[in-house]
Amino acid sequence: MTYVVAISNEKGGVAKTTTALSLGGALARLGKKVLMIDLDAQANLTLALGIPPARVSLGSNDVLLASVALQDCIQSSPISGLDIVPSNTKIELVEQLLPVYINYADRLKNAIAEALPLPYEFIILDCPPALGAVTRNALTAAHLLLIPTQAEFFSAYALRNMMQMIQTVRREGNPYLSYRILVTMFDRRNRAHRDIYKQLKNTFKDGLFSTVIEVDTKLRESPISGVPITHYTPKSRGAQQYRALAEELIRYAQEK
Amino acid sequence: MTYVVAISNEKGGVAKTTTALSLGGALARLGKKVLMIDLDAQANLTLALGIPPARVSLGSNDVLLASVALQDCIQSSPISGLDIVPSNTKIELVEQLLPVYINYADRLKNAIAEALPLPYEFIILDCPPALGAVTRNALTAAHLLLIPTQAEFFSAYALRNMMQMIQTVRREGNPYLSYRILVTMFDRRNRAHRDIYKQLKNTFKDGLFSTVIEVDTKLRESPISGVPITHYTPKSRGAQQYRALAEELIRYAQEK
Ligand SMILES: Nc1ncnc2c1ncn2[C@@H]1O[C@H](COP(=O)(O)OP(=O)(O)OP(=O)(O)O)[C@@H](O)[C@H]1O
Ligand SMILES: Nc1ncnc2c1ncn2[C@@H]1O[C@H](COP(=O)(O)OP(=O)(O)OP(=O)(O)O)[C@@H](O)[C@H]1O
Ligand SMILES: [Mg+2]
Ligand SMILES: [Mg+2]
Repeated sequence: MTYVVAISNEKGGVAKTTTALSLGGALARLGKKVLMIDLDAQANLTLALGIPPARVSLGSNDVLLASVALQDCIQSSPISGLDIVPSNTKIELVEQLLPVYINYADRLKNAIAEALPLPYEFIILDCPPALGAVTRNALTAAHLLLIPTQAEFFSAYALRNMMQMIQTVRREGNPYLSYRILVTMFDRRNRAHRDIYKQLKNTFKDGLFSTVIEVDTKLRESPISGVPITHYTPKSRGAQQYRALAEELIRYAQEK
Repeated sequence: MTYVVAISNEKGGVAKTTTALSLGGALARLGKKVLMIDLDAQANLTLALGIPPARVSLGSNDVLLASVALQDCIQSSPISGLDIVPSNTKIELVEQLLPVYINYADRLKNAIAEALPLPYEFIILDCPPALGAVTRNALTAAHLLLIPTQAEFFSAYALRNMMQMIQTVRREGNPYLSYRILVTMFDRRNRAHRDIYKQLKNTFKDGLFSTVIEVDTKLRESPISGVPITHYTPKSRGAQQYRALAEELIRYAQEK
């Protein structure tokens, strides 16, 4: 069984890519085989695994737009157990061109279904900071939507649009989509962070992962070396917290 | 003369909205009349001025898509000297529908030109974290592109796409577009921040504002009260740094 996790939030800069990279690394360290799919024109996940986006020939936009088979776009990464379908910056066109296809929201889901069986226990989708056609594809293809959120005003507000998008996707193509919110870049010393975190727990209850990711400057540094934090500084707080998240995700996926 | 400043960066969470809000507030405190235009579906700038996005009737997408006159979409804000054209979440549709118009990139530029003369010395455009049709409109309408950037790996990398976008816009509709990079959320104690800031100065030289905005938790709090930092805590470091930025911008606009 391949479990698909979409990492998405319309709010920018909430650690979507950092979570995809770190969670992928942590799952690989726990012996899981993982496929990452970079759906963002910024190609940050591709870059963070040491792959120059300008040199990508077949990427995720070829799967979405040109119906290239998913298997043909998979590259290995420097991390054992971790493969990637990279992004190339042409994906900006995808936002404009995808909606001309009938049932355009199903293209990624169908591409994954046609590629099965795949040797991966997890597929992780890194999304752009928008709720457009590409993110819609990711949510339609996913079992779980993981929503990274900062404990800050604009980020908390963004959850309204995300909840609406989940309702739309459940109605129109993926009735079993579930979600979990992950609080990221948390600073225990900051009163506003503590207050908003309490509000999120009150509002969303079990909709929150119990793991919280705190601020750790090592998480900023690991992409520069082209590796996840779990392979950069395995004993750091960031690596330990993302390992705890990976274990929580594995338990969650098994229950479903 | 109305000077138009677009605040844009494909990278998410680099303080585009915080800069629009704070710079607008600082210019108003210096006696300038300012119009803010919220071009982001997240409607964070609208929200930060205390206007509930769900209650917006005429917004920026009506200017872009339905050719409603700009003047008809202007609302006053709680801050004297600061008006706003709010955003409503329908702007997601704008990304998909705008490209069907001929010369779609000129629609905002033409809407502003048709509304002149306007009683504003500055117009500030807050953009979504993407380089799509809406951002293209903002850059075509602007005299200056202000690029907020964190001194971090992914943010610095995003500048490549921004530079390419500037070249495209200069070729196709706005030959005099200039740009200035603003380093935001800077933490002097962080070695990676200091290193990347040095690299940005070496690469971009005069392309950087001399003002740097440091981390200040008051900047996270002011939007909750619906006011810019200059009206929330005028003596805070954030308010002082954005006031210095406003003075630098006024000097820059006068030279041009
Ligand atoms: N826990 C953390 N501690 C410190 N820095 C972090 C942490 N998580 C992420 N960062 C940094 O914050 C910035 C934003 O993170 P990231 O780019 O992963 O967010 P994103 O949601 O993917 O952004 P975008 O919306 O542009 O796709 C990056 O520079 C990253 O290195
Ligand atoms: N100098 C600063 N010090 C501390 N926090 C800051 C600072 N500038 C911005 N922030 C906070 O960082 C977060 C990101 O800022 P903001 O939302 O303005 O970025 P943005 O680029 O507009 O994001 P998006 O890409 O989603 O539009 C917000 O929670 C904001 O309050
Ligand atoms: Mg990202
Ligand atoms: Mg913003």
